[in-house]
Amino acid sequence: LVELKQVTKDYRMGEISVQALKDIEIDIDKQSFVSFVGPSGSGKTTLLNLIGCLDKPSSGEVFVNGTAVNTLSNKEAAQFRGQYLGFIFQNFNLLPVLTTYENVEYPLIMVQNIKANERKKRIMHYLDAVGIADQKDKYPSQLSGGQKQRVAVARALVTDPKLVLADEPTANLDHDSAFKIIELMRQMKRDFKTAFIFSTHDPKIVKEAEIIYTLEDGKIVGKKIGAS
Amino acid sequence: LVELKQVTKDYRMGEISVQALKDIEIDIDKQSFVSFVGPSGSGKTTLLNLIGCLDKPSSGEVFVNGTAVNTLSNKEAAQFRGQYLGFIFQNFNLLPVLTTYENVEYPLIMVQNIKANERKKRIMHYLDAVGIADQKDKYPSQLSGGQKQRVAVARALVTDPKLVLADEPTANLDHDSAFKIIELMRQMKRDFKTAFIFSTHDPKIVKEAEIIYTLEDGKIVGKKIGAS
Ligand SMILES: Nc1ncnc2c1ncn2[C@@H]1O[C@H](COP(=O)(O)OP(=O)(O)OP(=O)(O)O)[C@@H](O)[C@H]1O
Ligand SMILES: Nc1ncnc2c1ncn2[C@@H]1O[C@H](COP(=O)(O)OP(=O)(O)OP(=O)(O)O)[C@@H](O)[C@H]1O
Ligand SMILES: [Mg+2]
Ligand SMILES: [Mg+2]
Repeated sequence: LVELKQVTKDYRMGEISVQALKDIEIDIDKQSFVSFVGPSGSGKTTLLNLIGCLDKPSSGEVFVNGTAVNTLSNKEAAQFRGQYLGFIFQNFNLLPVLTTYENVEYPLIMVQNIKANERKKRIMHYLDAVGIADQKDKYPSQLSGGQKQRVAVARALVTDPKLVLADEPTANLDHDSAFKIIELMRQMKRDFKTAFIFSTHDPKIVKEAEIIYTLEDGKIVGKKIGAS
Repeated sequence: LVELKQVTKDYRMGEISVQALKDIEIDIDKQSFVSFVGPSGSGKTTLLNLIGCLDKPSSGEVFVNGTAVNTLSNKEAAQFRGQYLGFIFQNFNLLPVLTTYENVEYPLIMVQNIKANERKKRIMHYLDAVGIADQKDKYPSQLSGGQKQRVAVARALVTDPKLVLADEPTANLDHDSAFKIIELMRQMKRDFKTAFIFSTHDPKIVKEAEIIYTLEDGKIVGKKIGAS
């Protein structure tokens, strides 16, 4: 499903080069709940961005669903993302000029040509599942931090993607709201075989993982089978 | 130190009025670690904004350090904040055109007229204490989520404020980074008698609290003495 071979990622800052990822080797085959953990700054978001086709490695190859995504043009990457992926951003990235409902509707219109009544059914299903149906007409600036986070979650899931990249999806949520999200993801894994790759500091999510990769300073320093 | 009397906060949305806070009564006297907990959307950020003079109640009074802050003009509120308060925002609110060092330096220049070498000592002290001294020349767009959060923490503390409002200050942090922050705050309470009011979902922070207020749907539904 996801494969990384000899992947590195450097950021150039004037004369200096920051090595955000060093010599990454990953092979995610049939596991559908994979979690990356590690200290702040260890490279989790950078790694998710490479798998999610939002960025390219400095060297090495990234395969998703058989496609060498590091070779795609920007246009092809956007198309690939729209078709197969869902991305929950660490800072949400909601469109400020769209309401909750419109933000979640956006990927359905942009990429998937779904009829209006079918769209509405789907959007309301996911808004209900994450507990923010009553916020559907508000703009992001009128939402609490955890409400924005849940809009980001609903938007990533509404297209029923093959693979969801979730960057700290519960960071701003209380216990109960977090469990709603986890339950929704469990249900999608069961019913649609959706695969999830998390970057997280939340032990509630790590507990669900089948495989846990530990990152430190841009390197993978550990890989273990989850308790679930 | 902080007193709220019959405070309400409504947000008007066209014809509808959202009651974000209803009939809030709070008296925080000598406790220096107070935590607000409650579900996403229950009103924690709204409450912190009122105490931190960033917003005004729809009715009722808010007293901080004896001053009726709900009666201050915008200019007076800004001055009051600069003199007594530190605020850690849920979404960080870093200035994108300033580096880490400059973001933390900002309140020292704007409000407190501290000499250059004394400023440098202080800034480096707090950057070290939260673990991001090596990120001092980067811009916010070049930082990880948890690094941005720690810049926000350092900036709020660098002026040695009387009262710190911390809105989910550890949401994006791993265990060890979160404990660095908690330890720094404990030390400031001990050495400077700094008072802290948290809004948080993090049990590590709630464990430190002397008083825990529970919010639900804009109301205070519980108040208990902390375990510490
Ligand atoms: N400008 C606004 N207009 C309308 N409603 C608002 C506005 N700002 C906040 N609200 C609503 O007020 C309620 C309380 O918001 P608040 O941000 O205080 O919650 P919170 O407890 O901090 O939540 P979280 O844990 O998710 O950060 C929410 O239901 C939110 O949607
Ligand atoms: N555009 C950039 N330029 C320079 N350095 C960068 C850039 N983007 C990220 N970095 C650095 O790369 C490292 C890894 O960042 P990344 O965002 O992947 O960390 P993370 O594991 O997601 O951290 P967190 O848990 O805090 O979110 C960090 O040290 C960060 O400062
Ligand atoms: Mg990150
Ligand atoms: Mg909040």
